Parts: sequence; structure tokens; C-alpha cells
Amino acid sequence: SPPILAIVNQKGGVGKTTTAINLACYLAEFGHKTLLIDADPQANSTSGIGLDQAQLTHSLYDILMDPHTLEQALCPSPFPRLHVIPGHQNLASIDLDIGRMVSRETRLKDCLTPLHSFYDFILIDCPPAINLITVNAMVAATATIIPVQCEYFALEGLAYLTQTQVLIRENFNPNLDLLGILPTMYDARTSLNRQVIANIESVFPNQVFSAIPRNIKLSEAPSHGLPVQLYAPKSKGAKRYQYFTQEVLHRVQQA
Amino acid sequence: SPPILAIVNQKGGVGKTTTAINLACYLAEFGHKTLLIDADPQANSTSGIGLDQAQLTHSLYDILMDPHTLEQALCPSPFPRLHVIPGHQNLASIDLDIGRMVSRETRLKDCLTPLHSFYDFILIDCPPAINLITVNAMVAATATIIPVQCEYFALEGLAYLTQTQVLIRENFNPNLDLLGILPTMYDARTSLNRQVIANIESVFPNQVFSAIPRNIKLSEAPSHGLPVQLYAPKSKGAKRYQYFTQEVLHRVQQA
Ligand SMILES: Nc1ncnc2c1ncn2[C@@H]1O[C@H](COP(=O)(O)OP(=O)(O)OP(=O)(O)O)[C@@H](O)[C@H]1O
Ligand SMILES: Nc1ncnc2c1ncn2[C@@H]1O[C@H](COP(=O)(O)OP(=O)(O)OP(=O)(O)O)[C@@H](O)[C@H]1O
Ligand SMILES: [Mg+2]
Ligand SMILES: [Mg+2]
Repeated sequence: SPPILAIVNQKGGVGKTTTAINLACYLAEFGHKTLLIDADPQANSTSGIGLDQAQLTHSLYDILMDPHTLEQALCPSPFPRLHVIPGHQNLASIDLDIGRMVSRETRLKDCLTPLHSFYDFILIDCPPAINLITVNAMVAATATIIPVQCEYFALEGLAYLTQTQVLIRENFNPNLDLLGILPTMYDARTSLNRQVIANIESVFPNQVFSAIPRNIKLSEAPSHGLPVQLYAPKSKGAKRYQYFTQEVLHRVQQA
Repeated sequence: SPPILAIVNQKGGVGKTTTAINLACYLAEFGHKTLLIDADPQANSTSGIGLDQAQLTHSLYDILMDPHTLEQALCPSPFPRLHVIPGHQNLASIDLDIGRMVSRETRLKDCLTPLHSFYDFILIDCPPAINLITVNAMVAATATIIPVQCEYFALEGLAYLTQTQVLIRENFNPNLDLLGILPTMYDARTSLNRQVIANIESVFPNQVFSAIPRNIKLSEAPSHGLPVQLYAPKSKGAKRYQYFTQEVLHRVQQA
């Protein structure tokens, strides 16, 4: 199987979608065939990459309900070597819709098996919750990437998230690794950010990526439906996500 | 019934918890008996207000499963005139646990009825999702407050959220009002923020509160378990939440 990276954190607004979009686009630019799966009912990855939701007929929801719709849901993106499985608002009720099915935790993993030979990387952008969708993503994944904002509330949930990862490794997916923790919206001038990052590095030695700084170009890019590498290629935000992509490639090869 | 305000937005990290804590504490400071309900599995309102989760025996989860546990879950806060119903991680599975029950949408509303005479205000901090918990909060509420970060992704979900509110008004709660939209982490120097706020004001005329600026004291306060009015009372963040509380009081009296 290719590397399947689940971008997870139940804390909201920490940069999961921004990381998913920009990592996917840099991997594609570096020559890797990449699939980006939008597992969030908000479908921000879908719109942030320039797809028009009104034109899409299928989404991840349809695949989870009926795996035969995989081919119809898979769609090209505006960028070479990058395909997308779009998100949709109906994902909000998926816990209730698949909650009573047999092997409800492994539905996504089973759906992705036929795609392994087509892609070099598969990324999954997760919703801000530890629900059945996020569990499905972590069961299907070979590793997780955890974006964290260096503030108090973001730190609180980190212990619970890593405990969940241990449970999933023990019960469903023995190969699930933590690829790393990515500090986002980092401002080295604020002592809170410095304290939190020092705290994380002491708890997760050697598992913290170089921080992504707060950079306005990163929040402007999605309103143009572009990744930052096309919207503002010389910005600090673009350079740091390019460097992060190289760090990911390096860690994946080591694993 | 007293005003029951649900603080909602499925977009993550827009300032729901920061708004819930600081509004609750200023209402209590102004002399109003206030109940803050933490309906988020992350339980950030619970820890942000200084409660130690390890000491708590019950939470909102217990009440939704068995309304007789209301008295046990209700707890005082460190601040006069402010009580809390804590959140808990087990709320993450509530959709599955109450999803098949009769009148699953009105469980919270029914639980709160015995409390009406004790409080002048009830606030509900919601999780970043439109799930059964958020629906319960909107069914129980007399009005919603929608914090919005003035960025692209936050704008995308606003239409879906207001549509959901219309559906809830038609099917469950004819009195549900939109008290207002609160722009948060606002930086007037960035054109994206100015454009988004202008967009919101044109779509929701007369329903937009004065913006809360980005202010580091607001993100530092929860790590001390204090509302900003006690952590940094002279900060811009404190003054703007104080002014916002007065705006809320004014709008509630008008309604
Ligand atoms: N490094 C950064 N600098 C500045 N703004 C950023 C940065 N990273 C993300 N943002 C902005 O912050 C907001 C939150 O980011 P994003 O939506 O990617 O987070 P998320 O974790 O996917 O949120 P959710 O929990 O709702 O899915 C967005 O408006 C985004 O444009
Ligand atoms: N006006 C502000 N200025 C600076 N930082 C802020 C402001 N409002 C909130 N924050 C910080 O931004 C982060 C997100 O805020 P908060 O946790 O209140 O949002 P939320 O909508 O409750 O998130 P979630 O969707 O995870 O429940 C927190 O770290 C908080 O301290
Ligand atoms: Mg997202
Ligand atoms: Mg919150």
C-alpha cells in the first residue's frame, strides 16, 4: 500500500485543511501521484482546491454507503497528478448511517484497497471530532499527521488524541504510526506559543516537524481556490509548506 | 424561560468557547445568575473556566442519558453567580447513544425545563459540528450566537448553518432567533478580514455584533483557568467582550 496519511485533530481550526491541501499539491508538484480525500462535512478541502461543489454528483459519503460508487466519486483536480474524493455535508450524519453496520470501522480502509496501485500518496483531511469518520481514517491510514496550534486548548486534546491512536493500533491497525506533530500558525514572538511548543517537544521528542508560521497568504489562498504554491509561491507560508513536504517525504522513506 | 443562548458554528476554532466563557463571566459580573453548559466533547469551556475534570463525577452526557442525574452534574464555578454543567469526552459518542431514542432532538430542552426559574441566562457552548448535540442545543435555545472568523472557510459554512437554523425553527422550535453574528479574531489591517465582514454585513443587515479583535490575552487566559476579565481586565480583548455582553443584554431585552 502507498503511504496513507490521516491529518487529524479533534480541536477545531488548527490547520488540518490548510495542511492537507498544501501537502497534497506540493507532493503532486514533486511528481507523486496523489489522492486527497475530504472526510469533513464542511468540505473545505474540496472548495479550497477549486472544485465547485454544485457540479459534483458523488462524495465520500456515497462510497462509505456503497463502495461500488468509488469510480463515480473519484474526480480530477485542476492540478496535474492530483485527484480528489470530495466531501459533502451529508457526512455529518454518517455516524448514524453506518453506526450499526458490521465492520463499521474498516469501511474506508476496504474502499481504498482497489486504489493502492494508482497512487504514490493518499491523504485524508479529517473533521474536528473523534467520531466514526476519523476512526475510519485512522484505521485506513499508515500514519497520522497532527497539526497543532500552539495554544492552551489545542494542547489539552493532544493526550486524548494520542490515546485514541494507541487504541486503534491495538484493535484495528497495528501498523498505524505517528508521522509527526506539525505546529501551525506559530508566532515565535509570543511566549505562549514558545511554551507550548517546548512542552510538545518534551512529550514527543523527535516527532515534531518545523513549525509553520502565521502567514496571511495561507488564509487568502483558499478564497481563490488555489494552493499557496500557486497563489503566493514566494511567501513564507509557501516556502514552509514546501519544506514540510520534504520533511514528510524524508520521514516516510525512513519508516 | 430565561434567555437560552446556543453558541454555534460547525467551523472549528472560530472562538465559540472563548465567547461562551467570557460572555458567561461578564453576565455573572453584571449580577445575572448564569448557567454555562459545555456540550463539546473537548470540554474546553469546563477547563477554561478553571474546573478540574478529574474531580468531576458527572457531565452533560449523563444528563442526556438519564435526566435524573441533573442535580449531580450541576456544579458551581469559581465565580459568583455562575454555575456549570461540564462537558466530557464521552459526548463524542452521544449521536450513537441517543440516536435511536424517541424525541432524541428534544432531550436537552426537556432536561433544562426544571432549571428555568433558577437562572437569568443559560449559555450552551457547542462542538464544531452540526450533529445531534448541536441540534439539541438549537432546539433548547431561545436564540443563537454565531462566532465567525473573517476568513474564507468560516464564510463557507455560514449559509449551511443558517439553513439548519431555519429547519429547526420549522420543525422543532418556532421561537428560535438569531441573536447575532460575532466576528472574532478580527484584524482590520488585513483586506481579507475587511472583505469578509463587509460580505456578512450585507447578507445579515443589523445582525452583526461589533467585532472582537485578535488579542493575545484572550488565548493566554484559559491556560490560567480564568476569564479575560480577571486575567487581563484592561486588555482590548476584555474591553471588547465587556462591550459585547452589553450588546447581548440590549438585544435580549429588545427581543
Ligand atoms: N499558518 C497559517 N497562517 C495563517 N492562517 C492560517 C494558517 N493555517 C491556517 N490558517 C487559517 O486558519 C483557519 C483555520 O485553518 P483550517 O481551516 O485549515 O483548520 P482546520 O483544522 O481544517 O479547521 P476545522 O477544524 O474547521 O476543519 C483558516 O481560515 C485558514 O485559512
Ligand atoms: N479574539 C481572539 N484573539 C486571539 N486568540 C483568540 C481569540 N478568540 C479565540 N482565540 C484563541 O483561538 C483558539 C480558538 O478559539 P476557541 O477554542 O474559543 O474556538 P472554538 O470555536 O471554541 O473551537 P472548537 O471549534 O475547537 O470548539 C483558542 O486557542 C483561543 O484561545
Ligand atoms: Mg478543516
Ligand atoms: Mg470550543
